[in-house]
Amino acid sequence: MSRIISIANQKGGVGKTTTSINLAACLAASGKKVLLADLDPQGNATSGIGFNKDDLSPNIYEMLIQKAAPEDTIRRHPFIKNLHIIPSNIELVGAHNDLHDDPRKYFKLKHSLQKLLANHNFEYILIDCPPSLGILTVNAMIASDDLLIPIQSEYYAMEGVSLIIKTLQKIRKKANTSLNLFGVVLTMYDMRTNLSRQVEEEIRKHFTGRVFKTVIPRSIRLGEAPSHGMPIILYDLRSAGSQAYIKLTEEVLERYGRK
Amino acid sequence: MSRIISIANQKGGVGKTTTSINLAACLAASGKKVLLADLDPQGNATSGIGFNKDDLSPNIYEMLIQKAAPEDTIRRHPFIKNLHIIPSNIELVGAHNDLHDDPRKYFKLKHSLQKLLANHNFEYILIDCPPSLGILTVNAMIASDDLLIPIQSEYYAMEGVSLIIKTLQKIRKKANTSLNLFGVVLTMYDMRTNLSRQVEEEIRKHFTGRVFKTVIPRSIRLGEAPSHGMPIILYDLRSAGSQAYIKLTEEVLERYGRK
Ligand SMILES: Nc1ncnc2c1ncn2[C@@H]1O[C@H](COP(=O)(O)OP(=O)(O)OP(=O)(O)O)[C@@H](O)[C@H]1O
Ligand SMILES: Nc1ncnc2c1ncn2[C@@H]1O[C@H](COP(=O)(O)OP(=O)(O)OP(=O)(O)O)[C@@H](O)[C@H]1O
Ligand SMILES: [Mg+2]
Ligand SMILES: [Mg+2]
Repeated sequence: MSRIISIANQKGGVGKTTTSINLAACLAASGKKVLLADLDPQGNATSGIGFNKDDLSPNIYEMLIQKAAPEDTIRRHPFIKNLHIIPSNIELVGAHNDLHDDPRKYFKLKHSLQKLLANHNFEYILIDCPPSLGILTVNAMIASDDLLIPIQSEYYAMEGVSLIIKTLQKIRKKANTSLNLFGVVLTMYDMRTNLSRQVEEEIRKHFTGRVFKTVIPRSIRLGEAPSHGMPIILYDLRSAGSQAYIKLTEEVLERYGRK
Repeated sequence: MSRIISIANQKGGVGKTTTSINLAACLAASGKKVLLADLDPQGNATSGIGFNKDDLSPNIYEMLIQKAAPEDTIRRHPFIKNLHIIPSNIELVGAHNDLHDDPRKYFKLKHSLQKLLANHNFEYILIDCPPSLGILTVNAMIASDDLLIPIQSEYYAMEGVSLIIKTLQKIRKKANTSLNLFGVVLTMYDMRTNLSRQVEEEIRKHFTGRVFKTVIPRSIRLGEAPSHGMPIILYDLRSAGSQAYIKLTEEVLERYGRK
């Protein structure tokens, strides 16, 4: 039984990659077999957990344009044995033009992951999306069971939310009837400011019942961890950021009715 | 004599919009006639300085697809008389498909701004770009004299820089020989962390002579200002964020040899 989760929000810098990496690492460290798919040409998820994105071929781009079998793109994390990744790098920008005239262009990722799941029993596949609602993020949402939206506790973050919800509804109608809004997680929350509290109030009102109780605080250690190529639980386990992602993982598992 | 400046970086959330709004406002408040063009479908620059993006037609999308004359898209700021804006909203996402088969698709903005400058004497035109290197940002770089790159003082920010420099070089070779790397500005600098210092050292080494001396500190007031629809000089003039953007404006004017 496998769940595929897209971590998406077209607003930039809201914590998509940080949430993808740390939720994936925490799930893996809780004994779940996890695959993290980096679907951003920036390759931040790939480098953020310590891989060198420029010498990993085949990668997700070659998988999407069917130059490589999905099997062959999977790498195992050296320290966290249940954690695997499909790496990305700048070549992925090419997907846009390569797939433009292909009638199946929006279903490429879905087909690849289906092939992959025939041979691997990943319990969770997390997809880190780029900051746009273009062909890559649409591919992710069509391939997924669930959508997780990180929202920064800042003003602009609220403006963009209706956009991704509209996209979810459109995809649900046209291409993936079972795509579910799994939840919203507030990130970079600064306890000292009214702004964070106001945004939280507004978001909880707008998404009644779908906002995780756990809020990820702004924490310097979370910003430092990727420069060491580590998820936060390996970089500074007892930091506020790490404790928050551990709590979020517990909430995620509860929502799935699993321990 | 007019200068057109693109404010771009495909990494999300690095302070492109915050720099566009506040540099535009400070230049206008220094007596320069300024136009801020919002080229992001999120419309953050439009709402960040107090306009309602969903009831401003015609906007930049209609200008790009030539449904509206450039003249007709300009709005004047109610409080800062030298500041004007071409607003944006979600319709701009449509530009991608609308222009896809048009051989002049990458020159639309350049043509519109040239028409506009025939009748208006804007001294500075600032273009706020979305977090990608797609058709919109390419249009901006082809239309521009200068490129200003905000870089967040964080780990991932360094990874993406080579990408936008490659794009600059490609555009300079193929479409805009005079496009100049005007400068790099460090944003969200946190004096308390080593990470910010390390990123600053790395960036100043990498871009010798092109990084502005002024560094924009992380400042809660900068994050609050857009929720009041104001640039920082109207929201909290004596805050650290405001003082930094005033200093940056002085440096920008010095580089242009103007007072
Ligand atoms: N809770 C946090 N506290 C402090 N820093 C954070 C936190 N979450 C993320 N960051 C930092 O903020 C920056 C933006 O986060 P991240 O890159 O995860 O966002 P993103 O949504 O993936 O960005 P993009 O839109 O470019 O893909 C990064 O430098 C990251 O290290
Ligand atoms: N110096 C700063 N101090 C504190 N907060 C800041 C600062 N600069 C920007 N911010 C806040 O950080 C968030 C990201 O900034 P901004 O939206 O300007 O980035 P961007 O690069 O335009 O993002 P996008 O990639 O989505 O276009 C916003 O909520 C903004 O208010
Ligand atoms: Mg990311
Ligand atoms: Mg922006």
